[in-house]
Amino acid sequence: MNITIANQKGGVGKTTTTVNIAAGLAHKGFKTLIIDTDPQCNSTSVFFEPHETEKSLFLAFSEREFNVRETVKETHVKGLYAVPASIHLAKVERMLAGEIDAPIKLKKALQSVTNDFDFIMIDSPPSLGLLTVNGLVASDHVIIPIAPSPWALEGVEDFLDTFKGVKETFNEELKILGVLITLYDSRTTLARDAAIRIKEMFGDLAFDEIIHRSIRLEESPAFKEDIFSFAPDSKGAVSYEKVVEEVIRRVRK
Amino acid sequence: MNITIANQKGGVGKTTTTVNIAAGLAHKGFKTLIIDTDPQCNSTSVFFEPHETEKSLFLAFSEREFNVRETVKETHVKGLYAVPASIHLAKVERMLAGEIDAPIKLKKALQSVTNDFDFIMIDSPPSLGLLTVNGLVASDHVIIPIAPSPWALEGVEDFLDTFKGVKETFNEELKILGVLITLYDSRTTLARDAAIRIKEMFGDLAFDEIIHRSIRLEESPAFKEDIFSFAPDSKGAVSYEKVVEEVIRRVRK
Ligand SMILES: Nc1ncnc2c1ncn2[C@@H]1O[C@H](COP(=O)(O)OP(=O)(O)OP(=O)(O)O)[C@@H](O)[C@H]1O
Ligand SMILES: Nc1ncnc2c1ncn2[C@@H]1O[C@H](COP(=O)(O)OP(=O)(O)OP(=O)(O)O)[C@@H](O)[C@H]1O
Ligand SMILES: [Mg+2]
Ligand SMILES: [Mg+2]
Repeated sequence: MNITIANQKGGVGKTTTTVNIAAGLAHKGFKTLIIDTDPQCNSTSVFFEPHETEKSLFLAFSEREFNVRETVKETHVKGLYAVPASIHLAKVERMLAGEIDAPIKLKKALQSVTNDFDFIMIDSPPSLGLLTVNGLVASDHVIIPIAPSPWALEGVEDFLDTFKGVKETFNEELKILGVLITLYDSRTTLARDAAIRIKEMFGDLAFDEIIHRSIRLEESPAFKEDIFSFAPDSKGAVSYEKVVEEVIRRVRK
Repeated sequence: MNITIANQKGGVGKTTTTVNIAAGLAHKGFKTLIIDTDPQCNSTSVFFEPHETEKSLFLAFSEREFNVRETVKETHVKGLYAVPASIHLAKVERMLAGEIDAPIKLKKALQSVTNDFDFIMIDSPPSLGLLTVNGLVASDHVIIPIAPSPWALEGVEDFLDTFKGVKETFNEELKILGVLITLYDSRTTLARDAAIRIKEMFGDLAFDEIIHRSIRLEESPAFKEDIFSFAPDSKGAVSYEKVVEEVIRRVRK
């Protein structure tokens, strides 16, 4: 089951959500692979030091024949694996401009490992460019994290256009698994109003669980941990665990 | 005086900083122009409705001969003008792949208006791609907003590589005007430690003033206002005013 986490707006919790849903699935016994497609390597850096990641996902775009297994690394979380990103991914868009198979490179690369994992979670950069499109083409589902701010809601329309374009052109099976409200600050009417609009816009697609702003969630990457290892009793861990359970329910439908 | 606000990390306050420094300069009597280079159009949407912005900065990249004056619009803030972005800017990187003058398109487009304005503030997308490079090539200075999180500090090295590359290849005069700590949450040791590391790393380049997390700053774009119009007595307004005064001092050195 391949799931992309995407939203072109910056800093809305894509990486935090990818890392914690993936870790949560691994903790529940599902063999899970994180694919980091962001040249900024944020999900990579939670698990690995820079010198540990010489072979990266960039090879999926630069090589004719590429077996992604060469780049799969074990993390310190049992059952959780990752393919690291690298800064070289930033060149992919101009490198492959005009190449007809540019949007399906990741899908092709993942075919050799799809049966090795229960879940493949793909983290996206803050753009609607070729890297995000590759993630969507390679996925069964997409989860859209949305922070309850005015700019966040404006961007959703553009995201849905890209989603429909990919579905129509490359991947009829692609579905929105859900919309996850993140960085929710219950003290502000701004957040409450935005959450209401998100729930109106998406109905049942909106996850029941909302991820509140939490110091533990913000700190855990500094300690190179997912939230379940770092602070298992924290509100952030309890919330992401509920999201993981919801993800499992929804993919089984 | 052309100043780019840039940092490839998402959601670190680039747009909030561009809009509020520009508005602050205009309030002090400096004729100021905002250039929005982000296809997500966040600074554009603070001042304009979508239907108001048919002619956008995209023309600077798509047209051979282009007078940016055709796209300059007055905002509701006296002395503050803006050139709107558009979603079409997302195509610029692949559209101009391989064109030798791709990095200097914005610089060329702005030459006809540089003398009309005291300050031109350029908002950047969350990437180190062609749009951000165009902003840096067209600028005298760059301000780097940094949010005090572990991922933010990791990205600074990559940003400085791009900065040095632009300086060496296209724009010897480009300087870092300053590094602005944003989204600072004084309750967390994470923020305090990161702020210390940022000050160690950048010394006098770090602005004395730190922008704290503030509900008013987050709300003001929802009301289509800059912080000085929206909440002039708020901590956010006081802080950004101090930053504006510091910017004026530093450009005069
Ligand atoms: N629920 C939360 N509570 C507090 N901080 C959070 C929460 N979720 C994410 N953060 C923090 O907010 C910042 C942005 O989150 P994150 O990097 O996951 O977003 P992103 O969408 O992946 O960003 P980018 O667009 O740059 O890839 C990070 O510093 C992260 O630690
Ligand atoms: N000091 C602050 N206090 C509270 N909220 C803030 C502050 N600065 C910015 N924000 C909010 O944080 C979010 C991200 O800020 P902003 O959009 O300015 O960052 P950005 O770097 O321009 O993002 P992007 O990378 O997507 O362009 C926005 O919802 C904004 O309103
Ligand atoms: Mg991320
Ligand atoms: Mg922005």
